[in-house]
Amino acid sequence: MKKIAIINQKGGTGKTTTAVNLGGGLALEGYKTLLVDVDPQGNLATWFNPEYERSLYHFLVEDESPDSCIVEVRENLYLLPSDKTAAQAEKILTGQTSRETILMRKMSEVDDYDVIIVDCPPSLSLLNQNALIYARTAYLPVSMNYLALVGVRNLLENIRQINEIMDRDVKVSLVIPTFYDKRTNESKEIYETLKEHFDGKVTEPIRTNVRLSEASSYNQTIFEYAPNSHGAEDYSTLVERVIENG
Amino acid sequence: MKKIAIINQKGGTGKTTTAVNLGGGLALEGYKTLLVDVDPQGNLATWFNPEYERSLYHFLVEDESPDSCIVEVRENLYLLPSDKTAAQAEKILTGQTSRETILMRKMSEVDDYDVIIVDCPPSLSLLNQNALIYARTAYLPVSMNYLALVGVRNLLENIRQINEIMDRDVKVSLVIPTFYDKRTNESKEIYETLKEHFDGKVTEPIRTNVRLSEASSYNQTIFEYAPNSHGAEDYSTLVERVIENG
Ligand SMILES: Nc1ncnc2c1ncn2[C@@H]1O[C@H](COP(=O)(O)OP(=O)(O)OP(=O)(O)O)[C@@H](O)[C@H]1O
Ligand SMILES: Nc1ncnc2c1ncn2[C@@H]1O[C@H](COP(=O)(O)OP(=O)(O)OP(=O)(O)O)[C@@H](O)[C@H]1O
Ligand SMILES: [Mg+2]
Ligand SMILES: [Mg+2]
Repeated sequence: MKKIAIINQKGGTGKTTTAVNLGGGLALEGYKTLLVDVDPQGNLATWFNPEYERSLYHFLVEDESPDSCIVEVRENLYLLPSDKTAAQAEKILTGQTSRETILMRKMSEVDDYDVIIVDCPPSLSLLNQNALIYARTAYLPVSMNYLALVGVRNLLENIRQINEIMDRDVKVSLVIPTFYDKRTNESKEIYETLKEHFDGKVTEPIRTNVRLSEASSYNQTIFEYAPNSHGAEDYSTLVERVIENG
Repeated sequence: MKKIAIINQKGGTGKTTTAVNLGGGLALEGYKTLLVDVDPQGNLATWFNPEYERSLYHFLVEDESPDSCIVEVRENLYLLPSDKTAAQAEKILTGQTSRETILMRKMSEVDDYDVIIVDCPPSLSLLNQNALIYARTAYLPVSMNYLALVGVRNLLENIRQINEIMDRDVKVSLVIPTFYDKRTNESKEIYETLKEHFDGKVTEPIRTNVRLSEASSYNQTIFEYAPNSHGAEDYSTLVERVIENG
């Protein structure tokens, strides 16, 4: 079972858009996929707009079973949603012992999926630490600008500390260049810088494509909303790479 | 003395870029301007890259004076920087009484500026609450996509709760459309939606312009880096509006 945390504490680098479309693409390829939202902004539930009654809060704090919190959003695609109650969950968990491993412990009984993708908020929060410690594999969507690069350095330091303190082996497995615009030097330079630092882990870029954001307002994946768009093309390429990565 | 919190818990909506260029533009117009960074990512210090020894942590937790924490970055432009020690500050403050008003109390002796701009992180954190309660005036940079609109609703609810609980009169004074791309319907629709909901408070949009992000890697404001760009034009228009607003 493959577990992935989609993480970058810089805001707006395409984490949620990647969770939706990587998850959606894997589901279309027949992989039973669970999306777990650990962001109190609850953008995954906003995106798919499912009916739900229980969320991350009930799962982590009120000890509800995974089945009562997970909803099916597509064939092969499931969601454990989040909303602002997750902020309350984080406050409560902050006071507990072993607070960085609660997600790992609660998720240990969830083993009937092929892939589990955790969508993270833009911060270095307790829930993010839980996501990294649980999944141990991190994918970093990095937007093509200088401030996003700076964020990567902070995140790597955070991961290094987790590995040291928790004796966990959290790895950055893929770096996904997002908002790539081939007309700008900036995109090319940031892309090259990433390739130098993360040799072999940098995926083909996801180009800026308005269809990707439009899809969210129609509650659709890019494959449903605009299957012939650059956005669909680029996320298909990513899906293939993730499947190959094993 | 005008105090402004630049806030939106959605990530990457142009908060920091707005703080830099609104602040930089006001300074050029002769207004003595202080930028206060309450984001542990410390992007304002990254942007201007000044020498500094004391930051928000020392100011809020170790009771250092404002003068020992504020650095001059340009003529008329000053910075109280932040870095990951601010995350530590937030943890410590969480345990204290009156933790939502610490910034307001510490900043009460800072009164020799014309404008103070607080740059906020993408979250609904304690430091953000402090920023809102201190400044009482919020400017919301909103990027032209559906998920950013969803974030606005959450933020307004947060502000409503602060006003109720703290009996503070926090107001959204301006809504700044960012990443505006006139070629897309999405930009036009989101812009129209904002104008319906925030009648009279929506500024002229800031268009997507790569010069704005490039400027950060040269440690410059847009007026220094690319004075003839659309980015400079749009932020000049914003500076004028803010000066008019009084
Ligand atoms: N390649 C792209 N082209 C165009 N729009 C995109 C692209 N990727 C993401 N977007 C849009 O940009 C906005 C920000 O992306 P998204 O919300 O996925 O980032 P995020 O990293 O999850 O943000 P946050 O830090 O707030 O969680 C969204 O409206 C999204 O639909
Ligand atoms: N109008 C614009 N056109 C092009 N690039 C922009 C524009 N506004 C901001 N950017 C760039 O986009 C990135 C995100 O913007 P910025 O960091 O200002 O957003 P933010 O809301 O402060 O993000 P965070 O939520 O992480 O604090 C930065 O690299 C910035 O330089
Ligand atoms: Mg997100
Ligand atoms: Mg910022």
